[in-house]
Order: sequence, then C-alpha cells, then structure tokens
Amino acid sequence: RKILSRNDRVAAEIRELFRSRGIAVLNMVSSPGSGKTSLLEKTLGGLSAELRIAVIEGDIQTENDARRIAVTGVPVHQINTGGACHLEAEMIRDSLDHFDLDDLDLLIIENVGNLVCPSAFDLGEGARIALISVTEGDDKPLKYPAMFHTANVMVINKMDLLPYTDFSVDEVIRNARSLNPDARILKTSCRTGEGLAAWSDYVREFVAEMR
Amino acid sequence: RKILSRNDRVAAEIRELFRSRGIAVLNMVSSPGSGKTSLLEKTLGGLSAELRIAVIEGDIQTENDARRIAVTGVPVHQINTGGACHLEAEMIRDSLDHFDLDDLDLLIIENVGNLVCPSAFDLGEGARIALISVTEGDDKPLKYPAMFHTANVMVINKMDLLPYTDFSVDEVIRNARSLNPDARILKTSCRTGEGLAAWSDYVREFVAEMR
Ligand SMILES: Nc1nc2c(ncn2[C@@H]2O[C@H](COP(=O)(O)OP(=O)(O)OP(=O)(O)O)[C@@H](O)[C@H]2O)c(=O)[nH]1
Ligand SMILES: Nc1nc2c(ncn2[C@@H]2O[C@H](COP(=O)(O)OP(=O)(O)OP(=O)(O)O)[C@@H](O)[C@H]2O)c(=O)[nH]1
Ligand SMILES: [Mg+2]
Ligand SMILES: [Mg+2]
Repeated sequence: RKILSRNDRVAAEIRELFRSRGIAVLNMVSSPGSGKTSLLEKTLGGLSAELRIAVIEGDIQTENDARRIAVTGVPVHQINTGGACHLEAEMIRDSLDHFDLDDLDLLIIENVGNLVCPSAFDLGEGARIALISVTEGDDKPLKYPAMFHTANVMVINKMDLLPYTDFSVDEVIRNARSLNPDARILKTSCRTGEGLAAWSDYVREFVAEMR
Repeated sequence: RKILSRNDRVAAEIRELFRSRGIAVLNMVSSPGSGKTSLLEKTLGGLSAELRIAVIEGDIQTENDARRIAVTGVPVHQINTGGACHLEAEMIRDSLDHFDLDDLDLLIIENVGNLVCPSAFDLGEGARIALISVTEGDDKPLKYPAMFHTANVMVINKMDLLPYTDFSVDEVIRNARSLNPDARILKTSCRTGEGLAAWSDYVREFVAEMR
C-alpha cells in the first residue's frame, strides 16, 4: 500500500467535502497557451445560466486569467503560486472560503500551464481535462505521457489552425489512445465555435453524473 | 553568499570544461511544441558546413527529437529524464562522453518543453534561448516570468500563423522587455523561412564570441 503523500491526504479530504456537498470538480491542464481560459471564456456564459459555477485560476504570477473569467460574471479566485509549477490540493482547500459551497454545482480549476508536474498532483477533482492545441504537434501525448495517461478528456483545440500545420488529428488520437484507451476526445475551436456545444454538453453531463 | 546548490557546482565545473576547450553552449527552452526542434532541423544543415556542432536532446520519453536531428547529420544524444520536468547539469556532464569534445565548436542543448522548471537549472550554457510561438499568447512573459527574465535571446516563432491569432508582437516584446531589457529578440517562421538567416547569424556570432 502506497503511503499517501501529504497532497493525496488533503486531496482525499476535499474530494469528500465536494462529494458531501454534491459539487462536481474539473481540473483543466495543458501546455501554456493551449486555450484553457479561452474555452472557459467562450462557454461559461451559456453554462452559468443553468449551473452555479465558480472558477479557481492557478498561475505563477498575474491576475490576467481571473480578470478574463470575471468578465463572464462567474465567481473566480486567482491563486498565484509565486514560482511553483503546479497547483496542490492544499492551495485549493485554502481558497475554498472565497466561495459559498452551498450555492455551487461545479468548481472548475484551471491549473498552471505545464504538461509535466500538474499530472502528479491530485486536487480532489472528479475529472481531469487535458487540452492540446493543433499548433503544438501530434507527438505530445508520447513525449509527455503522464498528463495524457491521467486525463479523462482530451480536448484538441485551435482546430481552425489545422490547415496551417502538419498536425494529424488521427495521429494525436492514436498516440493518446495508446496511453489511455478510455479518454473521451473532443475537438474545438475558440475562434470559429467548432465543438463548443459538445464541450458544454460534456460539462452538463459530468455535473449530472456527480450529483 | 548563496551556498551553491549541487546543480550550480556541477554547472560551474562543466562551464569551465567548455571554456577550456573553446566550446560554445546554447540551452534552448520553451513550452512544449514552440518549435525548438524545428528551428534546429531548418538551420543545422547550413550551420554545420562551417561549424562543428553536436546536440543534446532532453525529453521525458521518446527518441523522437533525436531522430529528427540525426537526419541533419549532426551528432546527437537523447536524454530521457523518465519523469523529471527539466534537464540538470549532471545529466549534461554524464552525456558528454558521447561526443569528441576536441572536435566541437558548438553544443546545443534542447531542454524539456516546460516554461517553468528549466529556468532554475544552470546547465553550464553560455546563453539561454527562449522560444515563444505566436499561438501561445502574448501574455506569457508576464505569466511565466523567470524563464524570460533569464533568457539571453527570445525567438518569436511561427510568425506565419500571426494573421490567424490575436497575438501582438509589440505586446510580447513590451512584456519581455519589462523583465529583461537586454534580451535580443528574433522573429522566425520554420514554415516560410522568415528570420532563419538572422537566427543562423546570431549562432555564428555567439560561437565567435565564445572562442
Ligand atoms: N486561432 C485560435 N487561437 C486560440 C484558440 N483558443 C485560444 N487561442 C489563442 O491562444 C492564446 C492562448 O490562449 P489562452 O486561453 O490564454 O490559453 P491558456 O491555456 O489559458 O494559457 P495559460 O493559462 O497561460 O496556460 C490566445 O492568444 C488565444 O486567443 C483557438 O481555438 N483558435
Ligand atoms: N506553422 C508553423 N508550424 C511550426 C513552426 N515551427 C514549428 N512548427 C510546428 O509546431 C509543432 C511543434 O514543433 P517542434 O519543433 O516539435 O516543437 P518543440 O519545441 O521542439 O517541441 P518539444 O520538444 O516537444 O517541446 C510541429 O507540428 C511543427 O511542425 C512554424 O514556424 N510555423
Ligand atoms: Mg489561462
Ligand atoms: Mg523538440
């Protein structure tokens, strides 16, 4: 039996808290600039008409992403790690008092942009969403395996840029499936709107499941 | 006085070794997929006609990048970290016996794709090259400051995709300059060839300086 790390213990604590309050939690991870904040900017408006949502933003520095989310009207809290390359469960626990947990269906955590370290830190989430943009290359699942192995959903974003790259959607799916045959795969563009409805459907489904 | 970390001690050792042999060393860093390997693929052919070059590739897994570099004919060694999100000086020292240091003008190290952790690990390099691609967003220097603060050169790559993004070249330069007023800034496209001659000129200049 693995001795639970400190992070795992705290993650288990807050996962139980979320379960007891019926709150669904997503942890969004990717390389820097894959489009995590953009995906939320485009879809939180519609989703928050039906669901009570809050967002925790994780970055090394700046409030940039929280300001972008605030424009959607959804409550948001920014964590600045000051240097740490990933969020930890303790940071999530300590930021929960910024929200009214009795008035929440869904908490979305946007992690620090990093395809490596965040994969090792459980944040108490119910599902992990890994974004990859078509401009990064279709070899990334093989080169950064832990992140794709631990993801429940892979979102292939920036599909509008596909004609200008040598990215193969089939190849990236093959690579991801070799690590994680069960991951759901979505294709989106925050520019053209492609796939955003399917993403929103997934989020609604996920919240309904976690109730 | 800062007590030199173990990594800094090893970095100082190999920097002295490189200096005594007259070998220039570059450390290339970026997010995953910004185009480090592509930039080398496009320019090593021309540069290796005049300079004796070797490449160390750093990745978590796969030999993909080393295979791409091998096609240029330049000697290359792949380090697989097996999980570590950055290269360390010890890994560089231990891979030097793959090369004939008496027959080398330039060693190029391509680090693990990660905008955070590699900034804290000196590899004995003479200059650090940070790539950012126009598809990642112009806010990255502010959100991942340590990497841009410690870079000698910032290469803005994928300029061919600029018309399809909301990236501002002026903004990213302003952001980078706020952290590092002295960094040299180059703009490239590995697709159209824009800026590749200026990059090659920089590399030749760097090698001449380090002699
Ligand atoms: N063409 C295109 N650009 C996109 C798309 N999605 C996001 N972008 C652009 O990609 C850049 C980065 O987007 P962000 O939403 O800031 O990415 P992020 O993953 O939140 O970045 P970090 O939080 O810094 O890791 C911005 O310039 C966006 O406008 C898309 O679908 N198509
Ligand atoms: N349109 C366009 N695509 C580019 C350019 N440079 C690289 N790419 C593409 O970007 C993707 C990633 O390029 P790589 O060279 O593998 O990037 P990298 O920084 O070496 O990636 P890692 O080693 O995994 O961190 C590939 O699909 C390349 O074809 C460019 O200037 N323009
Ligand atoms: Mg963001
Ligand atoms: Mg590479």
